Amino acid sequence: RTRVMTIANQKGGVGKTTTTVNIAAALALQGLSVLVIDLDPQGNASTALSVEHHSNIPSIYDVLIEGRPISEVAVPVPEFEGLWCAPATLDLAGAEIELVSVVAREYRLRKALTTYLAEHEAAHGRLDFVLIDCPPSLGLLTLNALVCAQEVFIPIQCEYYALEGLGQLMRTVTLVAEDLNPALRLSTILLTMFDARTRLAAQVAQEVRSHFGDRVLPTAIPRSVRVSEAPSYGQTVIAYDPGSSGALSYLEAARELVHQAPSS
Amino acid sequence: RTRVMTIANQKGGVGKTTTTVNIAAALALQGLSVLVIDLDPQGNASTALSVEHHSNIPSIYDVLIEGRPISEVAVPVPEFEGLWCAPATLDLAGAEIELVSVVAREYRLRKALTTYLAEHEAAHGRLDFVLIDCPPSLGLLTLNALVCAQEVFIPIQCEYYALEGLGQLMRTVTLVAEDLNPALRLSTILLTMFDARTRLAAQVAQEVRSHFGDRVLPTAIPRSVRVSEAPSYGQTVIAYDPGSSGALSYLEAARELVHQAPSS
Ligand SMILES: Nc1ncnc2c1ncn2[C@@H]1O[C@H](COP(=O)(O)OP(=O)(O)OP(=O)(O)O)[C@@H](O)[C@H]1O
Ligand SMILES: Nc1ncnc2c1ncn2[C@@H]1O[C@H](COP(=O)(O)OP(=O)(O)OP(=O)(O)O)[C@@H](O)[C@H]1O
Ligand SMILES: [Mg+2]
Ligand SMILES: [Mg+2]
Repeated sequence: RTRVMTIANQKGGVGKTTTTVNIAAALALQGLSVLVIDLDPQGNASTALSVEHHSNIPSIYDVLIEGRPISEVAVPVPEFEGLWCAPATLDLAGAEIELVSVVAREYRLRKALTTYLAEHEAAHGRLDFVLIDCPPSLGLLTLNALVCAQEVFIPIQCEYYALEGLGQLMRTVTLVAEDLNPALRLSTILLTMFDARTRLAAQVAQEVRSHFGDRVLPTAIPRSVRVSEAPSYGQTVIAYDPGSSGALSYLEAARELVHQAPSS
Repeated sequence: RTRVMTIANQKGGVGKTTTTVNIAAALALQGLSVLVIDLDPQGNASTALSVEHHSNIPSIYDVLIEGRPISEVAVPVPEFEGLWCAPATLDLAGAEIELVSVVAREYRLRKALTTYLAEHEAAHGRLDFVLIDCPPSLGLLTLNALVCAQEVFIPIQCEYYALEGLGQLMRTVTLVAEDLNPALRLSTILLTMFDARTRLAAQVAQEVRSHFGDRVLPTAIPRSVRVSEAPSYGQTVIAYDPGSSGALSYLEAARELVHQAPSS
């Protein structure tokens, strides 16, 4: 079965995009086949994967608003064999308001992905993972991702504000599971930008691990400037500096993700 | 005249809230009177200012959706004489969708603030500054703030992704100035989380200064763990550790803001 995961957290700047592209790259390096869906109008994931996303490019906006098939939008990522990306363009910023009055507005992405999974399987073999990068809000774009996925993957920055928004995120996941997508569950949490020198990071990590137990991947991603340099070269940190602490920890986290006990 | 500023940037985690509360505190220490409006459903600004914001508290949600006056919502901030805050509660998360079909939906905040500025002046004297903290999106909450303000204040994190979203933000400011609020202009940019040890931060800062000229405040805010520790004590860094590099640079940036040439 293809694992479809939504990388979500309405708190901004916690490492959603960085996690999506680096976990995807790490999974591809293990020989798995992966689709990244960029659902953030800023298109940061498309940038990090060096996938064109200026406004004339077919994009996820066309899928959501005009019903265009994902097969016309998804492109192979040059750097990694088996990695595909459905890019976001700027017009996606208007999608939230445009979707409000559309019929079955929360199911648009799910419908499109169901069709695509069958088509991709026939053409290239089964996809192992689909990772959906979300914008920092709980609006109709993130809702579409939550309805589409079976799993929620939450990156949590080791900072105080990161804890404040978790309650609201958990309530939203519960509501979606009750009303729109009974298969949805919170399966994975990853601690990001962990700075071992500060007490604050250790306190936040401790609090998250005691609250969420083994849903928190054992590996925490350290804060490292190599990680934040990589997108300026249109690369993941795994391609930019494979021996760096950031790259090694994302490779490790991806292995833990693959071997997670399914019932967690 | 009261300077009404929107602290906006749809990129997440760039220091909008940290800038709003610390600039507000620094202005209050100079004897100015300031109102902070928290327009982010996460309520991070309310937290940092130790203002209660659980769901039964009158909040900015009531102002936007039910037309409640700001005078029933704004409370004095305990730590700083002359500093007030209109808090955000969680129900604000639903406001964007609720506002879509409301008449004059972009003008709700502006109408409420115009009334409040007159009331506050009669009761406590003229407000010198109003700072509006926005969520990381360009939806109806940020639009309300842009229609309400005369100035846009953009915090820019010294990271690569920070440059990507600027074009979209500028276009939105231009559209609002053309169609909804002709007085609106981009007056101030502040560089945040500047890490002097990295080449990336220096490159981003150089690019922003060459592009925006003297609208960029001379002081850049350094990355400093004391800044991120402060909110866990319900404090601004100015109250938490007044001698720290973060506190001193926010005090300096606030002085520069007050003495900015009005025509910039
Ligand atoms: N481990 C890390 N070490 C250092 N910097 C990091 C790390 N992870 C992410 N960053 C940087 O932090 C910033 C925020 O990360 P990112 O953009 O991935 O977060 P996000 O949650 O996707 O943000 P948004 O809410 O805007 O979508 C980026 O500039 C990124 O390069
Ligand atoms: N100068 C700084 N040094 C170190 N950490 C900082 C600094 N400024 C902000 N932070 C931390 O970085 C994180 C992001 O900052 P903040 O929440 O203010 O950004 P934001 O733009 O308001 O985020 P959002 O988009 O979610 O509203 C917070 O955890 C904050 O404590
Ligand atoms: Mg992102
Ligand atoms: Mg904020």
